[in-house]
Amino acid sequence: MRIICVANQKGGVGKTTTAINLAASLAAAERKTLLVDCDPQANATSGMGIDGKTIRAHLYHVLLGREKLKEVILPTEMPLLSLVPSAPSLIGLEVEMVGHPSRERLLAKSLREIEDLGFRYAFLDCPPSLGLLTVNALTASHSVLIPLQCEYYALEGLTNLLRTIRLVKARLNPNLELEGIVLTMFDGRMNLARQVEAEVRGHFGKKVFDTVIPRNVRLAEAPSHGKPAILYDISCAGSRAYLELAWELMRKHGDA
Amino acid sequence: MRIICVANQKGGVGKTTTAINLAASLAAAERKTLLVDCDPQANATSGMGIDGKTIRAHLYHVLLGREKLKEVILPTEMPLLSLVPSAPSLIGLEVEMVGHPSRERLLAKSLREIEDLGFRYAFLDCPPSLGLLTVNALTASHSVLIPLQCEYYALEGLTNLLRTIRLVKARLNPNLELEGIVLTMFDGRMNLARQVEAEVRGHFGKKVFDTVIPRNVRLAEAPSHGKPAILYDISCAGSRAYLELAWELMRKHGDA
Ligand SMILES: Nc1ncnc2c1ncn2[C@@H]1O[C@H](COP(=O)(O)OP(=O)(O)OP(=O)(O)O)[C@@H](O)[C@H]1O
Ligand SMILES: Nc1ncnc2c1ncn2[C@@H]1O[C@H](COP(=O)(O)OP(=O)(O)OP(=O)(O)O)[C@@H](O)[C@H]1O
Ligand SMILES: [Mg+2]
Ligand SMILES: [Mg+2]
Repeated sequence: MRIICVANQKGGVGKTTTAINLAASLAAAERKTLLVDCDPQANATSGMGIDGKTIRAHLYHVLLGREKLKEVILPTEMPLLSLVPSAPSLIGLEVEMVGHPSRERLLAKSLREIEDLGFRYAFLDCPPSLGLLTVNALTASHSVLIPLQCEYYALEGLTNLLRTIRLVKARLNPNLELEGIVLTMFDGRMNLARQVEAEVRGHFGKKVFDTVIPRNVRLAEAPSHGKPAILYDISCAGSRAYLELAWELMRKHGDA
Repeated sequence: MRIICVANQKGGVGKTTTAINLAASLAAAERKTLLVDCDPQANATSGMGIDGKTIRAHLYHVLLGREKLKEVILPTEMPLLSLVPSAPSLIGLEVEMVGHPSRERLLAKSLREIEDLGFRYAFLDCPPSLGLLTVNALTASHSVLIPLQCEYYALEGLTNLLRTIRLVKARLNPNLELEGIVLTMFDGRMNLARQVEAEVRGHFGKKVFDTVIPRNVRLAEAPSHGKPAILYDISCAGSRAYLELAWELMRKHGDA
């Protein structure tokens, strides 16, 4: 199972949209995939049509050691896509785990227990911060996928994010690599977007995925129907881009 | 001094853009205004053209009790607008203050010390979370201004935010009121935006500002020049909307 963390502390850059739609695209390509919602906002949970009030147990209970990860995995509308839900109570983890000796490794330990369930890929959707939840996700992952909105504040935040990734790699997870940077909400008519793209490709070269996710309102409409975009509208530019990104990712790992 | 907290745990909804441009618009209308950056991302600091490397001390040092708030206030390009900067080290506050008896009231205590400096308004720009920094800001404020992007996840998060505001009001700050909800990044051509606007105005009525902030690329370009939009391009739709919002806010408080 390749575990990929979708992270960026800058808010609203398309982390959840990328985690849901990339996971769904891989499931559509017959790869068994797990989506783990590591954000107390629980957007990946509601974006997949799961009603928070119906959930018995979620990631918070797993990280506190009260539930096994296997027990909280939910099916979704797509046969090859499963979800580990979250809920607002997950906010409490940071303070409750102060002083706990392996507070950063809780998620890594839980994910090891499900290695035998046959998932090819797992995506961890992170909250917009560099706190304990994101550190847990980075510590549990083989690689980090960074959605990057082509705007000033998002670009500025990249330095902090890369520094945090280096720290986690040095102290907690020596295997952690950069899966790549995905340009999101891209509108080629805007100078700002084209300037940021040129700067990022100039600086990070091959580390930036060829596939660019365009700004496409269908991607913003899909979560209100509780579906990934490829189930809501497979022909829209947003869905096509995520399907393309999934193939690019699989080719990279010799899985295409 | 009226202290207004700009908060929403949903990421990327326009908190920083609203805090900067509303504060700048009030300063342009001759009201002495303070902008406090409560986010470790320090976007309000860089968005005002301040280089993080040149800052001697910032909000983190104030909240730890090592510096007086008065000592870290910086001037900006606008004579009536001052800034309290922040920096990534602010992330450490949550863990360092565990167990501290008045960990939620640190900012309120510091702001009381500058009541005599003649600021008419102070705006607190919050990070995208409901952790200790946002709770400090809510506890220190007279009211909360909620920037709301007209999309599904942002609308969904409103319930959690309002619950947190009620909790802070009940336990930490009985004076806390809702200043209002500001619709941001609004694109009237999109059904989704119009549906969310109708739902929010239907549910919150007069609590929603009449002024709507349109999606306008000049607002996204201004921070790369280190200026509020009204200094970068006063005639653009974004600047005009924030100037209008400033007047609406002043009229509401009998200050126009
Ligand atoms: N390519 C796109 N085109 C148009 N809208 C998009 C696109 N990607 C995401 N969105 C919308 O933009 C908003 C922000 O995206 P999303 O919530 O996925 O970002 P995030 O990084 O997960 O946010 P947070 O930091 O709060 O977790 C959402 O309303 C989403 O539906
Ligand atoms: N009305 C607007 N039109 C176009 N772009 C905007 C508008 N408001 C904000 N932006 C841009 O959208 C992005 C998100 O806005 P901003 O950073 O202000 O949100 P935020 O809520 O402060 O984010 P965070 O949750 O990370 O603190 C920024 O790149 C900003 O320049
Ligand atoms: Mg998200
Ligand atoms: Mg911000």
